[in-house]
Amino acid sequence: IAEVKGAGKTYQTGDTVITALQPSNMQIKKGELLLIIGPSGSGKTTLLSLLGCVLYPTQGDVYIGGVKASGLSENELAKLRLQKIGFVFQNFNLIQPLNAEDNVMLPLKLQGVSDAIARERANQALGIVGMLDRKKNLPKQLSGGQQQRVAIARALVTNPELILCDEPTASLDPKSVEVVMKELKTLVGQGSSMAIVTHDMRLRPFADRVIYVDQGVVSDTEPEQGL
Amino acid sequence: IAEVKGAGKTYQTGDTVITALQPSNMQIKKGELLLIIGPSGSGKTTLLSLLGCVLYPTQGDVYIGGVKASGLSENELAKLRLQKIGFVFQNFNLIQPLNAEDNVMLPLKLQGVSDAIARERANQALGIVGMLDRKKNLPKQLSGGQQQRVAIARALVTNPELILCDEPTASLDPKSVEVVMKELKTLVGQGSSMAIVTHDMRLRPFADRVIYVDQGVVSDTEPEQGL
Ligand SMILES: Nc1ncnc2c1ncn2[C@@H]1O[C@H](COP(=O)(O)OP(=O)(O)OP(=O)(O)O)[C@@H](O)[C@H]1O
Ligand SMILES: Nc1ncnc2c1ncn2[C@@H]1O[C@H](COP(=O)(O)OP(=O)(O)OP(=O)(O)O)[C@@H](O)[C@H]1O
Ligand SMILES: [Mg+2]
Ligand SMILES: [Mg+2]
Repeated sequence: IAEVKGAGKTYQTGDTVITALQPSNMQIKKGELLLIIGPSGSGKTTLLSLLGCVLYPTQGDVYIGGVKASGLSENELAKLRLQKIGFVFQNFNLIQPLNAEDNVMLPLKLQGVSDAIARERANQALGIVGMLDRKKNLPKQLSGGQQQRVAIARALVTNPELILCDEPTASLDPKSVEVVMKELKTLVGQGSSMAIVTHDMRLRPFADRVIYVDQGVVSDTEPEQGL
Repeated sequence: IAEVKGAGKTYQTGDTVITALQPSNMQIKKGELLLIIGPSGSGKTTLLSLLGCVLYPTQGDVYIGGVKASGLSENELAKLRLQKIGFVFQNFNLIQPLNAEDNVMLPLKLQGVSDAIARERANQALGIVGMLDRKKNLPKQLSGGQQQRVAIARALVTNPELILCDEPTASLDPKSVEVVMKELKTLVGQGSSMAIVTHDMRLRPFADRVIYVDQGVVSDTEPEQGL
């Protein structure tokens, strides 16, 4: 469903070049829940951003459902993202002037879904993550964990084939983690594929497969020094 | 060192009133490391913001080192905060146009410390959290965990009597957690007091005391349903 081939990312800041990700090969299989684990600054968000078509690779290619995403224009890429991918960002990225309900409705409205249906589906998604009673609140009126749950609802609302989550449980208490992970696992059972970047060992039991990232290198085996 | 007496916080949004925190009594003792645990949306950040003089209580009082903080003007409160308190916010709150080194130097420069000394102490704090090699980078050039470590360095650099941390390890891998917590524990040993809001059970072994917050109520004992 998603694959990177020799994909790497470097940043040029002033006269230094930072390698966020070494050229890497990996893929997400259809219907699997993949965990991506690794130390802080190792390249996890970079890998997820390449898979999510949020970043262009400096080298190599990204394929989503067989389509070579790294060759598409910005507009075509945005369309592919809207149709196929749900993304939970590490810092939530909620649109501040919009309330929780409007934030969750937005991807559907961009797809051309009518207001009434978009509102109904948004309420369903907010209900799943336990945020229905706060749907009229703005992001800054919500706690960290509440904002994270709204961000998760927004990523799920379009029923995307590929769901990419960057530390989706970092601000959540154990009970919320159970609720969210059970829901995500059900979606995978219904055919979605999912990759989750995390430091949270509470998520290991839910995973079908785990890969590790360390200093920009992706591998199937846990690095020597342990995590 | 810090205490709330009958302190509560409510928000009025449209025609509904949300109680973020019921009138509560609690204190942080000198030289202790206190953990504050509770479900998402229960009022942890609100309690910490009252203790950190970032929010005024709707009722009740807050005392910092014997001074009634809830009766001070905005300016006096900002001065008290600068002199006595280091705060690690849940969303880091780094100043985006400033690089990591300048972010960490800022509290010292506001205290009137000379540029040279402020730079030296900032480099020391960045070294402790393993971020010296990235000190010239802007926040958006850093990963989530790297930004969190810069935010921790900024809270420590003025050697405050009271250090308040809101989920300081949410974006950190196990190794970084060890490094950060050992450092925080050393500071407590040297006389600082600390309160840490967290869902991260990795922090329990470092704590001297744990309090629980559930639906706006602060208590010493773990609520029935467990966390
Ligand atoms: N500005 C505001 N306006 C309205 N309600 C607010 C505001 N700020 C916080 N709240 C509400 O107060 C309650 C407590 O929020 P708080 O941020 O203290 O929770 P928390 O325990 O830190 O949660 P988390 O673990 O998710 O960070 C929540 O229901 C939240 O939505
Ligand atoms: N815009 C940028 N400019 C320069 N360097 C960057 C940029 N974005 C990321 N980096 C660097 O690339 C490396 C990988 O970052 P990435 O965000 O992928 O890490 P991560 O594994 O997600 O870490 P964390 O667990 O802390 O979130 C880091 O060293 C980071 O500082
Ligand atoms: Mg990251
Ligand atoms: Mg909070």
